[in-house]
Formats: sequence, structure tokens, C-alpha cells
Amino acid sequence: MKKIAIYGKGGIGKSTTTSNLSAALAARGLRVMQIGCDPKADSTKNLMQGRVIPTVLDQIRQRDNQVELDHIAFEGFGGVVCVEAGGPTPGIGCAGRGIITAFQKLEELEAYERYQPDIVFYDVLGDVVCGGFAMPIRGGYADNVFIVTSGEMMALYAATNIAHAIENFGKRGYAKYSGLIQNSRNVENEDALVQQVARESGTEVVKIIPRHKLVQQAENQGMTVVEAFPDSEMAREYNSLADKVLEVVGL
Amino acid sequence: MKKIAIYGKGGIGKSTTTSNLSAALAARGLRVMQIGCDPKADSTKNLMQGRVIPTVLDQIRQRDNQVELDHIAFEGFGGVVCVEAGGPTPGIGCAGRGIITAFQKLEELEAYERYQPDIVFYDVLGDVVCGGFAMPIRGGYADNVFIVTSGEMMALYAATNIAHAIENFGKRGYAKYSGLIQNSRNVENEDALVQQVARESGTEVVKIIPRHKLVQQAENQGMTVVEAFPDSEMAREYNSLADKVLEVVGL
Ligand SMILES: Nc1ncnc2c1ncn2[C@@H]1O[C@H](COP(=O)(O)OP(=O)(O)O)[C@@H](O)[C@H]1O
Ligand SMILES: Nc1ncnc2c1ncn2[C@@H]1O[C@H](COP(=O)(O)OP(=O)(O)O)[C@@H](O)[C@H]1O
Ligand code: SF4
Ligand SMILES: [Mg+2]
Ligand SMILES: [Mg+2]
Repeated sequence: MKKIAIYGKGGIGKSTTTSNLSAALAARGLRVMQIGCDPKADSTKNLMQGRVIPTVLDQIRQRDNQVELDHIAFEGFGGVVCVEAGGPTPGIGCAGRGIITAFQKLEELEAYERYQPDIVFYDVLGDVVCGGFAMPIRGGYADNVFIVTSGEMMALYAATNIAHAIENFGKRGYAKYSGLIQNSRNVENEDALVQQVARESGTEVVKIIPRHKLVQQAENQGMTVVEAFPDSEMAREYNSLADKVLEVVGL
Repeated sequence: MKKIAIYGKGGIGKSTTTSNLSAALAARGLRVMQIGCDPKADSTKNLMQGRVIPTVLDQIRQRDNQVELDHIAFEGFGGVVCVEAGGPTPGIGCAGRGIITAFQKLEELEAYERYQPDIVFYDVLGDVVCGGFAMPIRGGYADNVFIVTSGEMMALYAATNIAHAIENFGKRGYAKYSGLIQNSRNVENEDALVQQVARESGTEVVKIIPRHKLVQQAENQGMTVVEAFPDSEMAREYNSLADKVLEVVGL
């Protein structure tokens, strides 16, 4: 079971990229689990026909901690097992608390034993790397970390920050920083800017994903591009990313 | 002394807007203090001729807590008193910890008594509203809160989140949510989208600031637009924002 964390600045395209990755790998017969670790809790929406599934935090609250696996894990497109950690009420408590709680609950309910995933993706907010948001790196929960970025200054700043966090506090032998995924925003000199940050942080650009309106068109149908437009050039881009990820993590 | 917090998603233009506001008000003879509450620690750069001042956290570390006011508070353009809270090493501890530490240190060193500001601006990261980032709202440190947003989905999502935090956890009588500042990104239907979020969160759009390359030109000289191009249309926009802010906070 390979555990892969996908980090990046909010809005950069983590969930879009991760859910298309999950869909592409599931379509090849791999058992995939995708765990949303962003309080926005919509990581898996386009694997669930546009449905926002209940979060682990919400279920614990509403069911007074009488939570079963079927309350928090849902099978979506291609059999991808979808989970959303959720977040606390804005302003109170650590925003990353949902992630800590979700990880505990999934272990307690033996989710990995039941579903036997080949790959687990954690889709993690990367604007700050602390509290629960640092767990996939610090807790030894991830074997590999990829960072999604564009050529925009704020996205690159966040990427550098996350790279430092991995370097400083990845537990020995865990959380290998495996590369940047460029989710293009078509800014000036983008490829070179992203390439430079890759070099400076001692890694590579794993794949350049173009900006494409098929993403929005698929989204409007509550789907990934891989599901809605499987024969498109854009679906090929995500499949090529899937190949690269498998190669990098040794699957 | 009016204490005003400026929140918003990372990269939305909080520091650009706040430093131009500070410059505009200082140019009218008001005593202004600007406290950067973003681990990026560059809020006051363009009031300090492009210089990134030492942060409170860094000074405490490097000087073994033997910190004087002159080590952390610096007078910039127009006499604006500049402070940067700083942030911890990425991945370790709460990212908002610098803010908590900075507030304590400024009180301990009696900064407000020494400088007697008419207005204090806190420029605060708003991607998560927890830990130290919630302090200006929860700790009763801010009289008024403005949120900087554009018409982009992620900026509006963050704005809504921050508005909820104020509503849930502003201490009684403190932290009045005073409105949205639209920092335009020229997306489709922008004015209407921002207007809608204003309505839904029970407030108004205080000012629409256009996107303008004079911002970059001033930045490249290490200045605000108000300092570099005082007679420009863009400087007038920031002055008009200053008028509106004074009116809204009752100064
Ligand atoms: N390659 C792409 N081309 C076009 N639009 C994209 C692409 N990737 C992401 N987007 C758009 O950007 C928005 C934000 O992406 P999302 O995956 O939700 O970001 P994150 O999960 O990092 O917050 C999505 O609504 C999506 O429509
Ligand atoms: N009105 C504007 N017009 C053009 N560029 C802007 C404007 N406001 C901000 N910017 C640009 O956006 C970038 C990010 O702004 P910044 O103030 O640093 O964001 P934040 O403090 O919210 O992280 C700045 O480098 C600046 O050049
Ligand atoms: S550790 Fe990070 S996520 Fe948790 S309270 Fe602090 S800033 Fe918020
Ligand atoms: Mg997401
Ligand atoms: Mg800033």
C-alpha cells in the first residue's frame, strides 16, 4: 500500500489533480482511496457525481461518536474509496484538527484492512504546514509527497514552504519529497519559474499539466475529466501523470 | 486609537492594500502603525524601501529574549511604525504562533504608549482562521475587520470563512465586521460576485480597487503607489479607500 500526499496552496488544483489521478488509476484496476484533508471538504466531489460527502468531523459530532465506516467512506467512480476529514467551525480550534481526528477514526475502524487500497492519496491544504496539516508529513503517514504549483508567486512561495517542512520534519525514512506537479496558470515564464523552484528544492518537475476548460466542463457535470472525457487530450495528460507517479513511487 | 484588522486569502493583496492605506493616512498627518501578521513577513516591505525588517520571532530567538522596541519597530515612509510578527520554521508548531508572541512582546514593551498611534493595522493571513491568526478577532485586538477579496472562487471562499469566524467568535463588542475591499483580478462578473458575498455575509463592498501595473512598478522600487506615484489615478483610489475606512471606523 503506497501512501501519497498531495500538497499545495489553496485553489492551486490539488483536488482536481488528485481526483483525476485517482480516476485514472482506478480505471486501470488499481484499488484507490482518496482522503480529503482540506477543511473545504470537496476533494472527492467529482468522484461522487458532484455530491459533497459527509465529513468525518461532522459525523462524529452528529452521531455522538457512534460512527461506522459506512458513515465516512464512500465508493465513487471506478470504486475509488472517498473520505473527507472536514474542519472545525471557522475561528475555533485548530483548522487541521479534522485531519488528526479522521486519521484516528480510520485506524480505529480498520479502514485500510477493509478496503485494502493499493494507493492512498491524501489531498492536503498547504497554505500553512502545521497542526493537522503537517500530519501526513510528520506522522509518517505518507511515503511520498508531491506538491502542486503554478508559476504564480504565491503558489511557488507555498511550495517552497512545504518543501522546507518536509525537509525539517519528515520522520526519518518517511515522507520523501518526490517532486512538483505544475498545474499551469499560463503566467509569463511559467515553466522556467517552476523549474527553478524544483532545482532549488532539490527535486524535479514530475509533469506539466496544461490549463484546459474541459476541467470546468467536467466539473459542471460533477465529474473528473477522466470520467467525462476519457478519450480527450486532457485525459491523456492525467494518465501520463498517473504513469509518472507510479514510476516515481515504485509501483 | 483605532485597531483595524485586514484579512484575506494569501496573495489576494492584503499587504499591498494595507501599506498603501497606511501611506495615504500617514501623508495626511495621522500616526499609523502597521503590524504584519503573516509568516511571509513582508507586509511592510514597501514602506521600508523594499527592506524586509527583522521579525519579532526572529529577534526573540537571536537575542535570547533580550529584545527592545527598536529591534522590532521601525519607522518607514511617512513615519508609519512597521512591525513584522514572523512565523516559526515551516512544519513545526503553530504557524500563527508569531502573532501571539508579537502581541505579547509589543504590550510588554509598551509599544502603543510610546508611539501613540491614531490607527493600528493588523495585516493577517486568512487562509485558516485559527491559532494566532484568529487572535485579532478573538482576542479583542481589533475594533474593525475588513476582508480583501477578488471575484475568484478561492478568495470568496476564504472571505466567507473569515466572516463566519468573526460572527462566531468575535468577543462581544469587539471585532465588528466592517466590509469587503474588492482588489480586482478582472475575472468574469467580478463586481456582482463580490457584491453577492457582501450581501450574504450581511455587509457591503467598501471599495473596488482596480488592478493596475503601477503597483508592480512601485514595488520594483520598493515603494507603495502612494509614495512612488502620488499624483496617479491609482494613488487616488487608495486615498479614496482611506476616506472610506476613516468614515466606516468613525475617525
Ligand atoms: N488544469 C486545469 N485547467 C483548468 N482549470 C483547472 C485546472 N486545475 C484546476 N482548475 C480549476 O481550479 C479550481 C480550483 O481547483 P481545486 O482542485 O479545487 O484546488 P485546490 O484543491 O488546490 O484548492 C477548480 O475549480 C478547477 O475548475
Ligand atoms: N490592485 C493591484 N493591482 C495590481 N497588482 C496587485 C494589486 N494588488 C496586489 N497586487 C499584486 O499582487 C501580489 C500579492 O499581493 P500581496 O499584497 O503581497 O498579497 P497578500 O499580502 O494578500 O499575500 C503583489 O505582489 C502585487 O504585485
Ligand atoms: S497549528 Fe496551524 S492549523 Fe492549527 S491552530 Fe495553529 S495555525 Fe491553525
Ligand atoms: Mg481542494
Ligand atoms: Mg502579505
